[in-house]
Amino acid sequence: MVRTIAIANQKGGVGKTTTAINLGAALAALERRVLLVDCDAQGNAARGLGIDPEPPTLYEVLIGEATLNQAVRPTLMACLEIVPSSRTLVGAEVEFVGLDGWQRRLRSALEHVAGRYDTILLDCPPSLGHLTVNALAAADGVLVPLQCEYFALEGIKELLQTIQRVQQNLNPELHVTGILLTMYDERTNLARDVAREVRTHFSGQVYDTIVPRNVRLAEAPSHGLPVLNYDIRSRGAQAYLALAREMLAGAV
Amino acid sequence: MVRTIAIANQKGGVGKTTTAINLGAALAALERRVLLVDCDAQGNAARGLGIDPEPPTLYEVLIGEATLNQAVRPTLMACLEIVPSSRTLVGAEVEFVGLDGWQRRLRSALEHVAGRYDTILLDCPPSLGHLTVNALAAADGVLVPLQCEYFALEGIKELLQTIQRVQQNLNPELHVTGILLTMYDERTNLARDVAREVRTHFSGQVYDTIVPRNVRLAEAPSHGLPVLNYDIRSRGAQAYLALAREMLAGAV
Ligand SMILES: Nc1ncnc2c1ncn2[C@@H]1O[C@H](COP(=O)(O)OP(=O)(O)OP(=O)(O)O)[C@@H](O)[C@H]1O
Ligand SMILES: Nc1ncnc2c1ncn2[C@@H]1O[C@H](COP(=O)(O)OP(=O)(O)OP(=O)(O)O)[C@@H](O)[C@H]1O
Ligand SMILES: [Mg+2]
Ligand SMILES: [Mg+2]
Repeated sequence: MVRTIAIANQKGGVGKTTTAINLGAALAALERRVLLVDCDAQGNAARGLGIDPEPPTLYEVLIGEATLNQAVRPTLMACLEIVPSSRTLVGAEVEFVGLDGWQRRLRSALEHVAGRYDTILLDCPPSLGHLTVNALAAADGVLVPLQCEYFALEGIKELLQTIQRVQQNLNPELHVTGILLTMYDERTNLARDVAREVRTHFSGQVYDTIVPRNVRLAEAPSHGLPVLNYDIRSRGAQAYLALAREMLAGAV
Repeated sequence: MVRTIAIANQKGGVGKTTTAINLGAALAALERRVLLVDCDAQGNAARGLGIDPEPPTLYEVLIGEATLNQAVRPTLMACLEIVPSSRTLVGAEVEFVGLDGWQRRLRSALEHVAGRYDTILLDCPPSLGHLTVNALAAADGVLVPLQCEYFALEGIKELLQTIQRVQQNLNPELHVTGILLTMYDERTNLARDVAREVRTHFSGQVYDTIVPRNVRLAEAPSHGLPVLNYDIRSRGAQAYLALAREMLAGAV
């Protein structure tokens, strides 16, 4: 039974793509078959794995010019495959709005390949627009990366409201699988204060695993590698392996 | 003669809002009359100054329900005023597309108040959608905050292409006032490598001032204060004062 997880937060730069790539690689290292779908026109998920976003990409799939199968690419890891995206995806936001059932286009496209994977990860753009709604409609759960800083914390309320709206109108199964604290710098009071506030407000919904601020995570994509392949001993790699194990062990 | 500067980069979390608030405050401290317009539905520019985004906000201005004058709010600093925004702004993206001249709505709204300010700063969302296009059509120049990391560097090409398209179709005066290196951590090779690459590729277009990674910049908005008011001696405050002086001294 495949589990589809959207990695979403409209706040920019909180570690969505870094989590999509490295959680995907960690699950693949633990022999789960993983598909990573880049739902962001920036195309950073594919770029971070050194994959050129030549068509067919997610854009061609959403407008019906290619099947999802045709857009799937292998990566350097046996159990990790990816559907890339590119700037053309911005066009889909405009083109398919208003078409009947546009919110479920991604969901129906994924149904054709569901049997081949244990986990499907959807990397969302920094917005609550149509592409994120498509991803939330297609997902079973939402993993919310949360940078331990003020603006990121303030934005959580609006994200949870959007998730609730999608639950009510499009996808009653949708739930938050967990909030992941990212870029945690234990030397600062700010990180400690925000982490404490999040665990109080959202008790029971925050992953035990915390991803520390670790420059290896920022260096790895420039080599086209997940951090596991770039520097397995780094705190960043260890954190995403721990997260993968926590997710496999728990109900999430 | 007012100068309107859009602070834009579709990459999320690179310091757009932090630059809008703190450059605005630094220019105000140097006795320039500054208007800060929040063009991002996240509403972080107002939030970082402790201002509640009650209507009328930018949304009411763009759909014609309020004048810009009615939406302008004072801040704690004499020479700094702000037009807040909120989640309703997402509605404007959908509502005014297709209306005649929708790309110039912000530009014509700003014309009514231009005489009262020396500088108008437009804080853009992490996207190249309609709100960013409105801001680029309204601006004389674009300041591009660039985090010294791989994904941010890769996204520059697409941003410059968008700026060129707006130049050709909507606003021939538009030019890049400069690229601002942000969150620079001199301890990492990554920051040094990216900074060197940017200065080579975009020689002559990069500000001398570099904004270091400085936790005071991340703490200040939780107190509703620009960093100048929160901790004037901090490296973050000194960097934005230096940037303000560099901008006033140069042609930019
Ligand atoms: N734990 C971490 N420690 C250090 N750097 C990190 C960490 N996580 C992510 N980064 C770096 O921070 C930047 C932002 O991360 P990333 O691009 O993954 O965020 P995002 O939420 O996907 O951004 P966007 O909103 O633009 O999609 C990137 O340069 C990334 O390499
Ligand atoms: N130089 C810096 N040093 C340390 N922290 C910083 C610095 N600049 C910004 N920050 C913090 O990093 C985070 C991202 O910055 P900010 O929100 O200003 O970026 P943005 O580009 O406006 O993001 P978005 O794409 O979501 O609009 C914020 O929590 C901010 O407080
Ligand atoms: Mg991303
Ligand atoms: Mg911002």
